[in-house]
Amino acid sequence: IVELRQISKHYVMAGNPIKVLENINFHLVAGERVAIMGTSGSGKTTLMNILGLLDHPSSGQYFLNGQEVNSLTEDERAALRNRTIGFVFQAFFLLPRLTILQNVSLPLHYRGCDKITATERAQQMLAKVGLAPLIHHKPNQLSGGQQQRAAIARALIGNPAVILADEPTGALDSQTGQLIMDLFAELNAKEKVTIIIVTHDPKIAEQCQRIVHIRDGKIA
Amino acid sequence: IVELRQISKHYVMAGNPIKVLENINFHLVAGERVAIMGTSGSGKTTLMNILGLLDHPSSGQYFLNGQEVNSLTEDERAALRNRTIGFVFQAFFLLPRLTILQNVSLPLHYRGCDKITATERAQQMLAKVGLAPLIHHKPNQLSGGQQQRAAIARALIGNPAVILADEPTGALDSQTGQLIMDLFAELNAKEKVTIIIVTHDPKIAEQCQRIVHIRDGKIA
Ligand SMILES: Nc1ncnc2c1ncn2[C@@H]1O[C@H](COP(=O)(O)OP(=O)(O)OP(=O)(O)O)[C@@H](O)[C@H]1O
Ligand SMILES: Nc1ncnc2c1ncn2[C@@H]1O[C@H](COP(=O)(O)OP(=O)(O)OP(=O)(O)O)[C@@H](O)[C@H]1O
Ligand SMILES: [Mg+2]
Ligand SMILES: [Mg+2]
Repeated sequence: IVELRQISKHYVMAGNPIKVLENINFHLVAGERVAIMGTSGSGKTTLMNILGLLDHPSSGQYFLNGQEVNSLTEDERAALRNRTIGFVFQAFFLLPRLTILQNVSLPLHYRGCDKITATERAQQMLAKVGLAPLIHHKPNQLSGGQQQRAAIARALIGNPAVILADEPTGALDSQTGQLIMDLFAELNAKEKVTIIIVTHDPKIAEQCQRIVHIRDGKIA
Repeated sequence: IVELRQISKHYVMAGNPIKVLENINFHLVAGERVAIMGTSGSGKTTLMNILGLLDHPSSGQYFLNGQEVNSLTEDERAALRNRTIGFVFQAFFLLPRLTILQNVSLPLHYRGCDKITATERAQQMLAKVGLAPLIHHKPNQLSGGQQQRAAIARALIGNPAVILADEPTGALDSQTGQLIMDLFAELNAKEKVTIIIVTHDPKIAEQCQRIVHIRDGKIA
């Protein structure tokens, strides 16, 4: 379902190229649960942004569900992303002026879902991550781990085929982190959702079927 | 050096009071290294914000270096905070339009330190956390763990007597996290800096002299 061929990414700063990813080859079949590990700065978030159609590689090809995505228009990429991918960002990116109930309903609004159904499903998803009493809080009225869980709820609400989770338990105690891993495992088992988790935590990585290591922008 | 007596904190939302901290009693002598652990939402960041003079408790007293801080003016609190406390925030709070070299020099500028010395010391501190080649990057040109390390460098640069670190290794792989713990241990041993670390990671907590557990806003 996901295939990267010779993906490379570099930035240019002060005229010098900074290589971040080099010749990444990677493929996953539907329903796989993969962990990506690597030291700080090794390229994990950059890889996730390319997988999530939020960034373009400098070279190489990316096939999502058999479709080469770099040749699509920006609108087609955005539509494909909304339908197929749920992204839990390392920095959460919740909208500060909306309550988390509104934040979590947003992906369904973009699909034209009616307000009542969207709100109901957002409420259910927030309950699943343990945030039921806090649905009317804005992000700055929540703890770090509560914000992270709201970001997870938002990523899951559209029933995506692929979940990209960038350090989804980084701000969580081990008990709450396990709640999230159980939720991912359930989606993986029942609905064959493909899950890619970036993590620094070996206990989280061990719960995946495969672990991929990234070192200096290459798959080790 | 730090004493909290009967500290309580609540918020009011939609007319209802939400109790976050209740009757916290806590004291530390200079040079202690303490870990604070507790589930997501238990009140750790709220406690740290009160300790860091960034927030006022709803009731109770806080003595820092023998001085009761709630009775000081806002200017006096700000001055005391700049002199005494180095805070590593859970959400980093780096200024987005400055390079990390500029971000880390900022506390020294506020003290009237000259630009050359401030820049030199910022460069040294950034080298200590492994960010030497990246000093001219802005925060959005860095990985999550690199931003966290820049925030740590900024907290340490003013030689504070008290370091408050809210999940300082949350975005770091274990090797880089240990680099940071070694740095804290060195400050603790050589300069008697008092260190309070909020963490979800038992391996980090075990490296402290004492572990305090918070549950539902109370010390367990
Ligand atoms: N402005 C606010 N208004 C209402 N409730 C708030 C506000 N800020 C925080 N809270 C609530 O206070 C509680 C404690 O928050 P705090 O950030 O101290 O938790 P924490 O222990 O740091 O959690 P984490 O481990 O997830 O970072 C949470 O339940 C949160 O929802
Ligand atoms: N806009 C940019 N310009 C220049 N360099 C960048 C930019 N964005 C990221 N980088 C660099 O790319 C490298 C990889 O960053 P990335 O965010 O992918 O790391 P990561 O593996 O997710 O790290 P972490 O575990 O700390 O989150 C880093 O060294 C970073 O400094
Ligand atoms: Mg990252
Ligand atoms: Mg917190």
